[in-house]
Amino acid sequence: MRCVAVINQKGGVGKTTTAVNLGAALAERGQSVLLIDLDPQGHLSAHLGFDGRDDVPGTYELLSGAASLADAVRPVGPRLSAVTTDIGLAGAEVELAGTIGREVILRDLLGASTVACDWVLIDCPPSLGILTLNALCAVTDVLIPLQPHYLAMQGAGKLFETIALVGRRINPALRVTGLLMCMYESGTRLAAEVVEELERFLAESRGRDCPWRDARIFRTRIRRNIKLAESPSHGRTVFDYAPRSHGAEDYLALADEWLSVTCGT
Amino acid sequence: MRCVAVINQKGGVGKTTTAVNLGAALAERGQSVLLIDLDPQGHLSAHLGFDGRDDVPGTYELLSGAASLADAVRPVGPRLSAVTTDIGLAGAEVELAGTIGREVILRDLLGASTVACDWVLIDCPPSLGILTLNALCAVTDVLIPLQPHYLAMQGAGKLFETIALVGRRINPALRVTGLLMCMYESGTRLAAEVVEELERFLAESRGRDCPWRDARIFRTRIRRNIKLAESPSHGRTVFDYAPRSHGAEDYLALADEWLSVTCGT
Ligand SMILES: Nc1ncnc2c1ncn2[C@@H]1O[C@H](COP(=O)(O)OP(=O)(O)OP(=O)(O)O)[C@@H](O)[C@H]1O
Ligand SMILES: Nc1ncnc2c1ncn2[C@@H]1O[C@H](COP(=O)(O)OP(=O)(O)OP(=O)(O)O)[C@@H](O)[C@H]1O
Ligand SMILES: [Mg+2]
Ligand SMILES: [Mg+2]
Repeated sequence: MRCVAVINQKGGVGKTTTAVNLGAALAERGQSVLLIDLDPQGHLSAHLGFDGRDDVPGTYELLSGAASLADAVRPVGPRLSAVTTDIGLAGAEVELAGTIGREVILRDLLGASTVACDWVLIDCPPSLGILTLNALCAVTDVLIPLQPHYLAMQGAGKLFETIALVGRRINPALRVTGLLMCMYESGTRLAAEVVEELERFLAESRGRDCPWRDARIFRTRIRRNIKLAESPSHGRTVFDYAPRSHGAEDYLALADEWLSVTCGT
Repeated sequence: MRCVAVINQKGGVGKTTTAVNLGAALAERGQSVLLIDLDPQGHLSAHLGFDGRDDVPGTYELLSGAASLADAVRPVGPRLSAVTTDIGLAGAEVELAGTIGREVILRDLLGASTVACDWVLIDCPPSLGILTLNALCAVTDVLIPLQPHYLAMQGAGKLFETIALVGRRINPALRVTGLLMCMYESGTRLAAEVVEELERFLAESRGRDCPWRDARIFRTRIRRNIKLAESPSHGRTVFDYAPRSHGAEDYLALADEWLSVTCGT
């Protein structure tokens, strides 16, 4: 069971869309995948059609110890399952604030769990608070979705700083696997400039002692595609909603690139 | 001096782009406008080319009482000025948490100020925390930028609930002036569905005792336009960077609609 945090504190850059559809694409490729909604907005849950009105325990119950991982896992599709949530998870940020070892609650729950799967993908909230820190302490791989826009790049420094601190103080196994360009509009000067700046940053870090020394910008770019924005309103992944769309194509290509990049590491 | 909060807790929906370019468009129309960056991300400041490395006091100094509004205002263009900020503003959320009357600090500062202008536009962070509450307590008008996407609509209920609570408990003059469609891609079914759902919600609220009883969806829609995403990387408004673009056209049309809707109210 290998755990991945999908993280970027900038809002609206494609974290949830990536967690859902990369997860579904990995399942298409025969991997077994568990998605965890760690965002109090509950967008991953809403994307999959769960409205939080039933009695199945979710991420809040998991973190507060009221339910085990096995109790909270619910089926989504072939080889794909999820732990869902609603706005009540916002309470966990407050309740965990004073807890000893508050950042490693999720790590210990995943470590003790008997649930068997190949990948756990964690959709993080748009902040660097306690919930996101729990994800960074629990995983070995970090996937950073990025929108190739100037304002979206402003917070990148703070994100890498936070990852470095978690890597140094709590989770030395933490590695940034890659940066994913989302809502990519090829041919725009802006996208080319952003990619160039990132390539320069990563090149300078090669071989240095930091969690992103082996990180890459994925060759696969997720093009802007309205089907990716429509599929959540039908409670389905892009593979169920529009299997022949660019969106489905790009996330399947990403799954293939992800598997080739991560196997053997 | 009439104050407007540009607010939506969903990230990346066009708040900063709207505050900067509606502000600039109102200035083009002869109004005097002060922009206030109330987001610790400091994106409004970055959009205008301020990197926070000089000694001019900003929003943090304003809220902590270390500087008056007049000290913090810096010129941007003809009839356009700004109070800028950087990540240090995140400290204000923490410091204000235990302060008596923490939500009305900005209201009292704006009320006591001698700065003269027609409009103050406040760019809010993507959350409903203390900084956003300060904006809602300080203004009479609320402008809600929206991306016409399913996931972006999920949090609308919580936003209206927060506005209603501030209206009832602290600021009875609070009114939602309008909802603005940003990054609008006409012809998509999704956009039409979202607009329909919002029209229904607003129609049900007509005449009821709530801050959005007279709210409208602006006829002006801000089309997706790469020039709006490029202009921040040049530190300029869209009017300085690409005055003949759709982006400039749409925000000028919005300024005209804003002035016709608000004059006389
Ligand atoms: N490639 C794409 N093409 C078109 N629309 C997209 C694409 N990726 C995401 N979207 C849409 O853009 C919006 C933002 O994406 P998403 O919600 O996945 O971002 P996020 O980073 O998870 O946001 P938040 O920070 O609020 O959690 C959503 O409405 C989504 O449907
Ligand atoms: N109409 C538009 N067309 C194209 N790009 C746009 C448009 N409006 C905004 N953008 C771009 O989309 C991204 C999000 O916009 P913006 O930063 O204004 O949203 P925000 O709501 O202020 O985000 P945050 O919640 O992080 O403060 C930015 O990179 C911006 O340049
Ligand atoms: Mg999300
Ligand atoms: Mg903003």
